[in-house]
Amino acid sequence: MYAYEALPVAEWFRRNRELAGFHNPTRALYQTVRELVENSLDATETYGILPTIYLRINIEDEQKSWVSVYAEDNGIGIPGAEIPNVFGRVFYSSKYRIKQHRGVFGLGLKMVVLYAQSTTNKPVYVRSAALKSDKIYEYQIMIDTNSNSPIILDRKEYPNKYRWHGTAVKVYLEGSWLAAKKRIEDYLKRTAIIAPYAEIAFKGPDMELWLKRRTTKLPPAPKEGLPHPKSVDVDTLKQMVAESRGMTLLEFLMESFDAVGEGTAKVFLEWAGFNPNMKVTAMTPEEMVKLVEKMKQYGGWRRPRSEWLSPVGAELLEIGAKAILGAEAVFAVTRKPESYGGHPFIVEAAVAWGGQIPPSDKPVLLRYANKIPLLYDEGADVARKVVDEFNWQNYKVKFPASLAVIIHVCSTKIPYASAGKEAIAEVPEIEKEMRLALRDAAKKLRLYLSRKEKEMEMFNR
Amino acid sequence: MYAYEALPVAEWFRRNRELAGFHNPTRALYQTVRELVENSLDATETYGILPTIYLRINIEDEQKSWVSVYAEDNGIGIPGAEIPNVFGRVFYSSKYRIKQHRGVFGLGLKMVVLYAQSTTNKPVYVRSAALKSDKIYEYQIMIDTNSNSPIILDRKEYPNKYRWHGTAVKVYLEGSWLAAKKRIEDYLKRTAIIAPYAEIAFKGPDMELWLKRRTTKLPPAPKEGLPHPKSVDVDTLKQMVAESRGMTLLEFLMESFDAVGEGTAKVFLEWAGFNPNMKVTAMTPEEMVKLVEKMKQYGGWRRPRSEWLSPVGAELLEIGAKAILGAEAVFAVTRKPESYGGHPFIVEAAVAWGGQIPPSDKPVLLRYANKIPLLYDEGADVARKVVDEFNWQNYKVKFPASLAVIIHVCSTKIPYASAGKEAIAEVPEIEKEMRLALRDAAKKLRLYLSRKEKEMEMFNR
Ligand SMILES: Nc1ncnc2c1ncn2[C@@H]1O[C@H](COP(=O)(O)OP(=O)(O)OP(=O)(O)O)[C@@H](O)[C@H]1O
Ligand SMILES: Nc1ncnc2c1ncn2[C@@H]1O[C@H](COP(=O)(O)OP(=O)(O)OP(=O)(O)O)[C@@H](O)[C@H]1O
Ligand SMILES: [Mg+2]
Ligand SMILES: [Mg+2]
Repeated sequence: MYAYEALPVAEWFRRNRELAGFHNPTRALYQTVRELVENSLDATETYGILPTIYLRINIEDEQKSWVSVYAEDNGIGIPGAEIPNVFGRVFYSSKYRIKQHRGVFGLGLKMVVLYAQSTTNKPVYVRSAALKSDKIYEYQIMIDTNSNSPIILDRKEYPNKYRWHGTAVKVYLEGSWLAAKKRIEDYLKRTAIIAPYAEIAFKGPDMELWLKRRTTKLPPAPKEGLPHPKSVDVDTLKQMVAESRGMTLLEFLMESFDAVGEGTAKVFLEWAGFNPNMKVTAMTPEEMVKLVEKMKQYGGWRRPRSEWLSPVGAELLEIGAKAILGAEAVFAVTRKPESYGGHPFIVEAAVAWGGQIPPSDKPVLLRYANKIPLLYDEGADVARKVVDEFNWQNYKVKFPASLAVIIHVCSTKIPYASAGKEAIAEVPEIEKEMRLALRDAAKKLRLYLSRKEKEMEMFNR
Repeated sequence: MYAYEALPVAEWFRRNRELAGFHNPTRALYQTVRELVENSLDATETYGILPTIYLRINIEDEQKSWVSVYAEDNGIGIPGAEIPNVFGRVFYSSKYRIKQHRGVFGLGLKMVVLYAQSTTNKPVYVRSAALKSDKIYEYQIMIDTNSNSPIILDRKEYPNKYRWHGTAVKVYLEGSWLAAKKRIEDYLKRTAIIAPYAEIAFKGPDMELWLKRRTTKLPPAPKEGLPHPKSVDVDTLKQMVAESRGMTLLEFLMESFDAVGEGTAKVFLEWAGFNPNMKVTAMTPEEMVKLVEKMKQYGGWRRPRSEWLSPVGAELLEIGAKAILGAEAVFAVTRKPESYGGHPFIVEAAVAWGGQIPPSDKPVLLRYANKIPLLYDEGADVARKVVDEFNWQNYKVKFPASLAVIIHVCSTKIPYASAGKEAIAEVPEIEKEMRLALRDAAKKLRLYLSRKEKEMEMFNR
């Protein structure tokens, strides 16, 4: 009755792994591929490197349904001393900052390692060299779930003769290849649509897939941003003040926040009833609460800037969708940046028409968040709702039609519905932008279809 | 580029609070009510106490949209020394055992406290006395998110003159009462359907709701169970072996697992090729992997027992549904225990017909997991799929119809799709049982409708 227990964080995630997408051997194999591929794309494109990714799944023991997954990239690599924590410590990441990447939680690799060691009892094998590193490092690592720290089973380092940089990872896990195959294939193709600048060579037990690089143009690499005044709460403000090193309130606002110049800061502080020259660290807790409240209420802030975002852009979307879907025509739109709760976001949409797209009674929907294809939980995603409620008749589309819709949301804070990153929770500002993006793209389709109709009429006279 | 950071667990959950249902002021208010009410029900019914719960929501500051939530119960209470960790330490719980409760994560209260302190900077106020406690303890607590430990702002204790036992909690948070009102009302009514033995008195800013106790019959209190041989993985086995205090393999199987008698253990160990008299701690890691693999493959285990489950039962389901829905007739079914992955589960279903249920084109679906009403993410829940695919025509139901369907899954391990516990992930064994339970309940409805038809015919002659 009164027996309480504290669970260490790594043990908690091992026991509740379905929250991160590791429900069963089928989902776990799919999720392992996702975590490795998304890390590789984050380690390349974000730093201006054209991604080249090798991915291999082998059946290791049919009877036990053990498979191995191997992923290798040409990214920035991981410094030798950091490899143990990167793979062996839950909530260890380089992505806890205001900048768009696919990774956000600092959990992905650790879930892969926890699932692998819980099912096959084998370590993860890692080989990596950072940019300009003289050495290549190799490790075998497991996680001590009691202390949330890496267990190093083996460690090697040797000269990096050919100036290689990148990361290679191999894990052994219980996985159902046949049940997961279709989803994995789908995931990789959808990745090639949104990232046509990536080259992905996949080899599975009974199939091969080569997704060629369709363009060498990369989307703009996102910069690192500052929080917008509307996005902070009291605890966050306390942490920022602790790092403010003796600034005045005026300096603090100008230096630590996005979209706050000297003029705006002065006007705001007067409106809010604060002394601009007071030392930030002299604020009482009540004054901090008041400051946060006023920041949220103030209507005069500039919009959050969007340099920290990295949309795909209409041109690349069109290249990707045409190449992979075999569409006759693709119309893409990138909306202007908007924000919710102080977090900037951009919605992009594309409609792909005809060609090899199979006709169906409702549009095929390809959902993306920060360039990650979302395949599961479509019913819980606001994008499905937007596409189903859209009035296609106004845009000359009658069903069955060969129509695919791509909806991509990018943001410094995607409101995921779960740690498995499979659906976007409902946020009114995002939903509105999805509708508008879809409308803009559909208008272009309507124009194309009317022109085609006219040509057909001319032709048939 | 190579700057890594480790986030403390409490800080990580504070930043990613939408994963646990605290997306915005509306959802956070709803989720706070859920966490407090579910804890109170776990602290009463599970120990054979008829629940009496007072719940109050007050507007504290209209302009800042600060509200307070107060919940008081007559449960087993919390020992004084445990109160700080219970409220101030993420992953601290009495429910990390094989037994059905609503709570499973050891996170609920901490999310409430983290959200409250992040928005209003106020502590949680707690008053509690355990059963037979001479004293009543009062605390004011916040969470230090760097060290994941309670900050005690105030502590009092005084004599427990009237032998009270229970827990009272008050928090101040940013919450949108008007936006959350409908869901909170819905949630409390759905709680009263599944727990007609509970008395819940709610007072909100502009409404009152008194859910009377409809019966003094309580469902069977669940016992505490052992893991089934099919439900363990390698890491879990390692932990169990570490606690086995020098047993032989034979003793270990008989003592530490559910549904394993001496006979079964001997037969299994022979089949699997293990020496029954070997000391468990002498097993190598490879042998442990082999043991787990053989335990999963062995077809001769008995089914997992279900003493650790606590279904509602057809009788209580009918009482609850009739009283709250105002149905003309209710037909409920409780299926026999089944299992998935070694975890026992039971599915119950009820169909409520006519009376005050408004007619609609598809059945109203009331979903429950371990007696928790699930209101959000219906699209991601397998129960919605089962009800929509059901062939109602075969059961004399034509739409629009006044029909409500209740589906309840209870298990020692509900496969939740997220930490907010709003939807059940797809597990084939559970889905199958839902279909069968729905069929059984619908058959009873069909019988009732045919009889009614006949009576009408007789009447109209
Ligand atoms: N292929 C890679 N190349 C370079 N660095 C990598 C690679 N994979 C992972 N990393 C580094 O390891 C860190 C941890 O990766 P992990 O997948 O666990 O978390 P994450 O990507 O930050 O977030 P998420 O849990 O959302 O995936 C990353 O932040 C990144 O710095
Ligand atoms: N009203 C209450 N009466 C008695 N004990 C309580 C009460 N509320 C909470 N507790 C105790 O505090 C512990 C922590 O509660 P908390 O809600 O944080 O986690 P949980 O209920 O175990 O799991 P979950 O995160 O799924 O809700 C519980 O396990 C229980 O032992
Ligand atoms: Mg990652
Ligand atoms: Mg709880």
